[in-house]
Amino acid sequence: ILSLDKVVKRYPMGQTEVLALKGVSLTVEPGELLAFAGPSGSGKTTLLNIVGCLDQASEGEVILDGQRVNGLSAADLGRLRAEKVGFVFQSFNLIPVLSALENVELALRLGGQPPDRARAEQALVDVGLADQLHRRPNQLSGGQQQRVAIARALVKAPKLVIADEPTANLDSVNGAAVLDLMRKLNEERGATFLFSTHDNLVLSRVNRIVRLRDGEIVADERVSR
Amino acid sequence: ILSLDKVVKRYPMGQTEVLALKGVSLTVEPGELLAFAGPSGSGKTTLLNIVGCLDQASEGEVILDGQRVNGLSAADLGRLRAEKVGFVFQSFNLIPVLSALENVELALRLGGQPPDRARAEQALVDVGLADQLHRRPNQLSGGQQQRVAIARALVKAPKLVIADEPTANLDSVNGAAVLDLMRKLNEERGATFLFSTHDNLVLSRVNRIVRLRDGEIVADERVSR
Ligand SMILES: Nc1ncnc2c1ncn2[C@@H]1O[C@H](COP(=O)(O)OP(=O)(O)OP(=O)(O)O)[C@@H](O)[C@H]1O
Ligand SMILES: Nc1ncnc2c1ncn2[C@@H]1O[C@H](COP(=O)(O)OP(=O)(O)OP(=O)(O)O)[C@@H](O)[C@H]1O
Ligand SMILES: [Mg+2]
Ligand SMILES: [Mg+2]
Repeated sequence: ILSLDKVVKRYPMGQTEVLALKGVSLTVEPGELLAFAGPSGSGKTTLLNIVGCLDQASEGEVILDGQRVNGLSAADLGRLRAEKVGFVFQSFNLIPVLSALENVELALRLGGQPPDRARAEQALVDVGLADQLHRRPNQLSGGQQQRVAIARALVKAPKLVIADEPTANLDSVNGAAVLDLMRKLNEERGATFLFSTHDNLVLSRVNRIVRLRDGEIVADERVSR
Repeated sequence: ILSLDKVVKRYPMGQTEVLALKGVSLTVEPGELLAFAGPSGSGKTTLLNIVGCLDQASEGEVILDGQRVNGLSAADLGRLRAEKVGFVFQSFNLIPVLSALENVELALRLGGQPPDRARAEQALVDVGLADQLHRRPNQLSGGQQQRVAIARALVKAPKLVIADEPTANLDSVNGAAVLDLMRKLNEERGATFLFSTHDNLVLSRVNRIVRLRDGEIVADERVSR
């Protein structure tokens, strides 16, 4: 479902530049549950943004579900992302003027699917927010906002879900419930999950761990459960 | 340094209201390292915002460093906060157009202290960001932004530091380094620390754990280290 070949990412910084990814090559099979681990600043978010069609690589090849991604226009990248990828941002990125339910419904509409209130409601119930459907993001706690962002990514039943620190603001009970939900989607629909995380709970529930350090892959462990 | 008596917090929600805190009473001695734990949505951020003079309680008494806080004007609350409290927000709240160094320098100026570039620089070096001084928040990773927010709270050497999930976006190495820094300030200057957290690393490093559930204190354990 995903193939990366010598992916490099440079950020302009005044006269010089920051080399966030130094040549990352990786192949992911459909249905994998894969976590990227590594210190703060090691390149996890940068890599997930490129794989999730949110940002372009500076060099190298990115192939998503058989389609070459590097070099696409911003409009094509956006269409590909809305149809094929469910994304949970590290900073949630919820729309402030919309309620939790409206935020989730919007994801269905942007993904080219008919808005379906019952389906959006069920996605929020699945993450434990049945009582907070009509709240706006600033009326929710940090962990509740994160769970809205997760429901929004999962409601489209995408083939590929990318989640950047999905349990960072959750207690272990809510964290485990979210991971159970993701494993269920993985087993029932064969969805592929790519996480970034510092959380040992997440690392104990995936079947592959790729470790990054200073923009390079330093380990790649398959784990049997 | 802090005394809460039957603190209640209600949020207006259409026709009804949400009862986020249902009557919380608590006394904190100077120099304590105290963590609030509890499920997502249990009231941790609401409590820290009231203690940190960012929000007003609906009922009850809040006394900070001998001064009654409830009923103060927004201007007086702001002055009290800038002088006495260092605050690390769950969502960082960095100023996007300022660099990491400028964000930290601003905290000194707002706290009524002379801007001191060397002191601001040292605070960023202490959290491992010596190479990122001149970056703006959108040029930093999630964990790096969180460490700027921590440096900004600590640079004023406040009597009371309030940190809402200070290690949520950090790997264990950076997390431990931040906690070591806070313990050092606690032991050398007698600063009081109030955290909220889901992180067992933090819970293993404090000397008191107060557990919240649905807006009430359900446990209060002193732990000797
Ligand atoms: N502005 C608001 N309007 C209505 N309800 C609110 C508002 N802010 C918070 N709440 C509610 O108050 C309760 C407590 O929220 P709080 O942010 O204190 O939780 P928390 O313990 O910090 O959770 P987390 O671990 O998810 O950050 C939650 O149920 C939340 O939905
Ligand atoms: N827009 C940018 N401009 C310059 N440098 C950047 C930019 N965005 C990220 N970086 C740098 O690229 C490196 C990788 O950042 P990235 O956000 O991918 O890290 P991360 O592994 O997700 O870290 P964390 O665990 O803290 O979220 C960091 O050193 C960061 O400072
Ligand atoms: Mg990141
Ligand atoms: Mg909170």
